[in-house]
This record gives sequence, C-alpha cells and structure tokens, in this order.
Amino acid sequence: IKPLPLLNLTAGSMMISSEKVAHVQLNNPLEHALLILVKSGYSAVPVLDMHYKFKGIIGKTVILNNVLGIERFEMERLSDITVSEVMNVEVPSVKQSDHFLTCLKSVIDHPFVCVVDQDGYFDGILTRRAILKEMNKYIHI
Amino acid sequence: IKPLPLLNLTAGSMMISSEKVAHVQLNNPLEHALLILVKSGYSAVPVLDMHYKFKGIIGKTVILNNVLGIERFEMERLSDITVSEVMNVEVPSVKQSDHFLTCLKSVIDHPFVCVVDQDGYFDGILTRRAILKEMNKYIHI
Ligand SMILES: Nc1ncnc2c1ncn2[C@@H]1O[C@@H]2COP(=O)(O)O[C@H]3[C@@H](O)[C@H](n4cnc5c(N)ncnc54)O[C@@H]3COP(=O)(O)O[C@H]2[C@H]1O
Ligand SMILES: Nc1ncnc2c1ncn2[C@@H]1O[C@@H]2COP(=O)(O)O[C@H]3[C@@H](O)[C@H](n4cnc5c(N)ncnc54)O[C@@H]3COP(=O)(O)O[C@H]2[C@H]1O
Repeated sequence: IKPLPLLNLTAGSMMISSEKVAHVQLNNPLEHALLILVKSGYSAVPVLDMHYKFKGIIGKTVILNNVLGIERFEMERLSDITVSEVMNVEVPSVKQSDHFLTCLKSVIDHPFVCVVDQDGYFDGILTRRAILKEMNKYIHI
Repeated sequence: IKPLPLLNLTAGSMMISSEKVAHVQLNNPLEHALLILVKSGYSAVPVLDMHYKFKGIIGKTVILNNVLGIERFEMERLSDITVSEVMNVEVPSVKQSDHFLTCLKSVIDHPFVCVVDQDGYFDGILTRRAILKEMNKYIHI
C-alpha cells in the first residue's frame, strides 16, 4: 500500500464533470424532475439555477413522499409543485482542489456530493463509486 | 496506515443484520413494494421468499419504469404486477466470512450487496457506507 499517491488525489481528478451530469432546474415542476430521474435512471440529481450555480439535490424519495396521499399516489399534483419547494439544500459540497481524505469523509453519508468553485458554480459531482474505485486500485497488495 | 487490521475485517462484522433490513416478499404487488420503499426512505431493498432466502433486489427506478406510460405514470397498474416479475436478480452477494477486499470490490458497482449463508439464507446487507466508514477509520494518519 502506497498511501501518499492516494491521499494526494483531488476531487477535480475524480469527479464526473458537469456536462456528463443529469440535472434539473430550480423552477422545474416535479413532473419534469421525475421524468428526468426515471429516464436517466438516477435516484437523485443536482438542482442548478439558470446561471448553473449549485442549489440543492432532488430525488425520487422526496418527490414520491410529496404525492403520497391517503389512498394512492396523487401523480397529478406533480405539475403543481416545483423542485425549489421540496429539494434538499443541506448537502455538503467540495472544491476541485480538495484532497482524498476530505472527499472520502464527504461521501460517508451521501451517495454523491457536488463539486463547486468559490463562486458556487457547478463543476461536477464526486460519487462514492469514484472513491471506492481509487481505494480498490491503491489497496491492492 | 495499518493495512492488516482493515484487510482482516469480514462482511459479518460490517453488515447490517437481517432484522434491521427493510425488505419485500417475492409475491408482493408493486404497490406494496413501492409503499415500503417510500415509507422506509430507501431507494432499493432486498427481495426474500417465504423462507427468507435471498432472491433479488427491487427499487423505485424499476417500479416507476414499469408504470411510465405515454401520457402519465399509470400508478393503478402497480397492483397488477408482482415484485418477482420485475426485480433485479443479477446481484452479487457475499458470505459473512468474506474479507475486506472482496467486500470492497462487491460494492464498487452496487450501493449494497446481500450477505447470504451457503444455503442462500439472508443474513444481512453490506452497504457502501459501512465500507467507507472503515476506510475512514484506518486511513487516518
Ligand atoms: N446508468 C448507470 N450505469 C452504471 N451504473 C449505474 C448507473 N446508474 C446507477 N449506477 C450504479 O448505481 C449506483 C447508485 O446510483 P444512484 O442513482 O442511486 O445514485 C447516484 C446518482 O444519484 C448520482 N449520479 C451518478 N452519476 C450521475 C450522473 N451522470 N448524473 C447525475 N447524477 C449522477 O450519484 C449517485 C451515486 O453514483 P455512483 O456511481 O456512486 O453509484 C451508482 C452506480 O454504481
Ligand atoms: N434512513 C436513513 N438514515 C440515514 N442515512 C440514510 C437513510 N437512508 C439513506 N441514507 C443514506 O443515503 C444512502 C443511500 O441510500 P439508498 O436508499 O439510496 O441506498 C441504500 C438502500 O438501498 C440500502 N439500505 C441501506 N440500509 C438499509 C436497510 N436498513 N434496509 C434496507 N435497505 C437498506 O443500501 C443502500 C446503501 O446504503 P448506505 O447506508 O450505503 O447509503 C445510504 C445512507 O448513507
């Protein structure tokens, strides 16, 4: 095991860059967000504003929670609620220059975190899979 | 970094044991499965048969894919389809005695894997979070 090369990896070198990341916009109705999620196959994706600043995360869980009525899932309500009303804003983010340990800690409780620059612009996402792949490379004896 | 203690960890010591794992049964209708998923908050859970043998995994993605019609999500169809008809059966599993490296490799492409005994009985699940927490403990300098 050679620890130093692993620990010097940065978020920027491990992230999926923004053009490859499925996302939704702040003012999209949940109906549009759920279609994006089902078609992309992802359980949750970043929410950006019209300037591509990172604003939060929206997922199938919170969307379905919001339409679960007493008797049935009231899917018609999806066009009446916007992403900004229900998205999760308490989401940690990292910078491209952050090193491996910071990145590892950030994904312990989150399947992915967003990589943002100092002005809050969205650079990409750092996934648990990327972290686990690097560990697998370096931990081999 | 002390590699040996980390590499000697077994799936059994890191798993969430079966009584704490939300799951559904093979013959449940998708309507029941989706309710379990939304109420537990999990995006996917194991599918067991009536003898508690591990059979597959069911998640919100595949359920929603199955009811997405041309015009809308046809939620009424959820009571007509059973879990066994749509679940994902190509899911790796590990044994309680498997060591850390085997466990790490198994979660690179899967948020969780099931821990089963030699007869296929369900012992628990091994999550990416459990693996990442151990790495975080041992990788500290
Ligand atoms: N189309 C696909 N092809 C191959 N494998 C797939 C896949 N979709 C999902 N997976 C596998 O399932 C894991 C969980 O995906 P999930 O959508 O729940 O959770 C994902 C999703 O919420 C988000 N994510 C990943 N890639 C994304 C992208 N290109 N755009 C938007 N969000 C993404 O990051 C989370 C963690 O991703 P991670 O890669 O660690 O882990 C992924 C990956 O191992
Ligand atoms: N109620 C809760 N409290 C705190 N944190 C929560 C949570 N629900 C989800 N999370 C966080 O979100 C991650 C992804 O959850 P997800 O449901 O997509 O994906 C989960 C879910 O499909 C399954 N899973 C985890 N615990 C489970 C359980 N007790 N029963 C059934 N399935 C479980 O394993 C996957 C990976 O779990 P992991 O712990 O690595 O990663 C979890 C965890 O970090």
